[in-house]
Amino acid sequence: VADWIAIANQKGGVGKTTTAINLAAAFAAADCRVLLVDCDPQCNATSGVGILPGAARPSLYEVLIGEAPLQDAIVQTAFDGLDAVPASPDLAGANVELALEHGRAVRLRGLRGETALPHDFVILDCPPALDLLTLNALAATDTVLIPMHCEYFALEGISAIMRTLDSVKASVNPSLSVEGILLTMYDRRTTLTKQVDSELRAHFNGLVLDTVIPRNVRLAEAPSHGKPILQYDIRSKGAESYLAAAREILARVRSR
Amino acid sequence: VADWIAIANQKGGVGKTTTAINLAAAFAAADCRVLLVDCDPQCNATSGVGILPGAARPSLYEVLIGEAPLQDAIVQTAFDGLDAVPASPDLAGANVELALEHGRAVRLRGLRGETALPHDFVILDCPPALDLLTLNALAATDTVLIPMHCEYFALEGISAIMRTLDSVKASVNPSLSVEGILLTMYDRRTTLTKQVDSELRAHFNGLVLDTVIPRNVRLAEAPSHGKPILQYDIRSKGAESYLAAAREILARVRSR
Ligand SMILES: Nc1ncnc2c1ncn2[C@@H]1O[C@H](COP(=O)(O)OP(=O)(O)OP(=O)(O)O)[C@@H](O)[C@H]1O
Ligand SMILES: Nc1ncnc2c1ncn2[C@@H]1O[C@H](COP(=O)(O)OP(=O)(O)OP(=O)(O)O)[C@@H](O)[C@H]1O
Ligand SMILES: [Mg+2]
Ligand SMILES: [Mg+2]
Repeated sequence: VADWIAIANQKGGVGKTTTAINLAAAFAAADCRVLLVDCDPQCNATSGVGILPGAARPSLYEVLIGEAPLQDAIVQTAFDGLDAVPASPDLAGANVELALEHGRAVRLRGLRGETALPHDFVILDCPPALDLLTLNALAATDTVLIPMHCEYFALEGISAIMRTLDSVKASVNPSLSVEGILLTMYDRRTTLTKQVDSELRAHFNGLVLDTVIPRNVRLAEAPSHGKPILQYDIRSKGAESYLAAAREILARVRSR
Repeated sequence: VADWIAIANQKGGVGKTTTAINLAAAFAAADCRVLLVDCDPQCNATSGVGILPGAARPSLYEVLIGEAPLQDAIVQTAFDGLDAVPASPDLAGANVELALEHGRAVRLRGLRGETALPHDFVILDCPPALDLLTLNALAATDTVLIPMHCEYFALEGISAIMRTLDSVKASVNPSLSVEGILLTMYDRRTTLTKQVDSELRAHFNGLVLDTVIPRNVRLAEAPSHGKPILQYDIRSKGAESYLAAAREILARVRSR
């Protein structure tokens, strides 16, 4: 049975997609079978693994509106052991189209129940909003990994996502829990980073992962080649830190 | 009569809020009367100018759902010449609540027509989505300034926002135009930045501002003090570059 992990934070640009792609690839490198689901109409996770957005049919859009079963949307990527359910630009319409439907937030959760997947992990990349697409991912998942950079606006937003998680847990997904908080684009040299880091560890004791992801330009270069960092530059600091994060999360998952 | 400029890009974390706050403050420092409107339920522009989100009533939420006129939501900030219409967390509900209403995307445009404002500029900060809140800002504004960082995912997203602008222009706001593209968190040292920069200037000739905003940690520190960069550290590179951007935009606006 697969472990589902949603990568979510409504604050924009904190490294959700970069984390989803590179964690998924790191798990695949550790011999797990992994499915990366792109729930964001921006389609960044889709293009980041080399799939042309809108080209692969059906995408998550057709799956959520009930036109295709989940397994028909699964495609292989060029990275061994890593499959993906691509997003398409149409997904932007799902927020309005689903808004009127009964059970709109639990579509993906229902599809999970009906689909036998061969994967060990399912990683869901969420858009920068607490919208219906993010809610579908939060209702379907086992845990949530929250990427954050150590800056003021990201710190301000953490209570909003924690409140949303509580209400999803109370309503449609009672077993939902926080996998952890992953600090990204971490710059040891600034006092701002150190201040926010210590504030986070004080407030969310035990949730903040020991592994932090440093700022590393190779991580920003990799998506333009449609490759996870392990394929693009395995010797980079970015690859090292995502392998370490994957090891730490695997240990957390296995000890549950 | 005020010039309205919306700061929009559905890509997350590209510096929309930082640009909205600091451009507004730079215009105010140049003796203009400026109104900063926060259209993002994250309330970052609100707290970035020292207003506690949710404390000021009414907020933009009550204005959009018709419970308060626009002028009742205007508050003064601690920065001379800069007023604000604060956001509140309730604004997240507006996307669903307005979805069923007739004329949902032109609420703010209608309010603009009914309200005599004493301001020279109205700057609108948008959320990281092409949702109803962003559409309201795009329908009401004269021009749009698109902040972008020179990275692959941001480049991928530019066609989505240009498509949205075309459809808003064709439907509800015929005089809408692009004020410019502002490159933010610009790091001259990386080849990625140079590659994306030259690709942008080739595709969008004349739209990319000459001024770029360098990565500068003082810009990330200022919001935790509730102050624009001009108040927090006027000698910083961040303050210098936003003053230059304001001068360049003022020249563009005045020559129209
Ligand atoms: N550790 C890192 N070092 C350097 N650049 C990074 C790092 N992590 C992410 N980036 C870059 O920063 C930008 C933002 O990251 P990303 O797109 O993954 O964030 P996101 O949270 O998914 O954004 P959105 O809110 O738009 O979905 C991207 O251009 C990405 O390549
Ligand atoms: N030029 C800069 N140098 C350094 N840090 C910056 C710069 N511009 C913005 N930042 C910081 O980067 C982060 C993202 O910027 P900001 O929040 O303004 O982006 P945004 O596009 O408004 O994000 P969102 O999509 O969530 O609304 C913030 O923590 C901000 O303080
Ligand atoms: Mg993303
Ligand atoms: Mg913002």
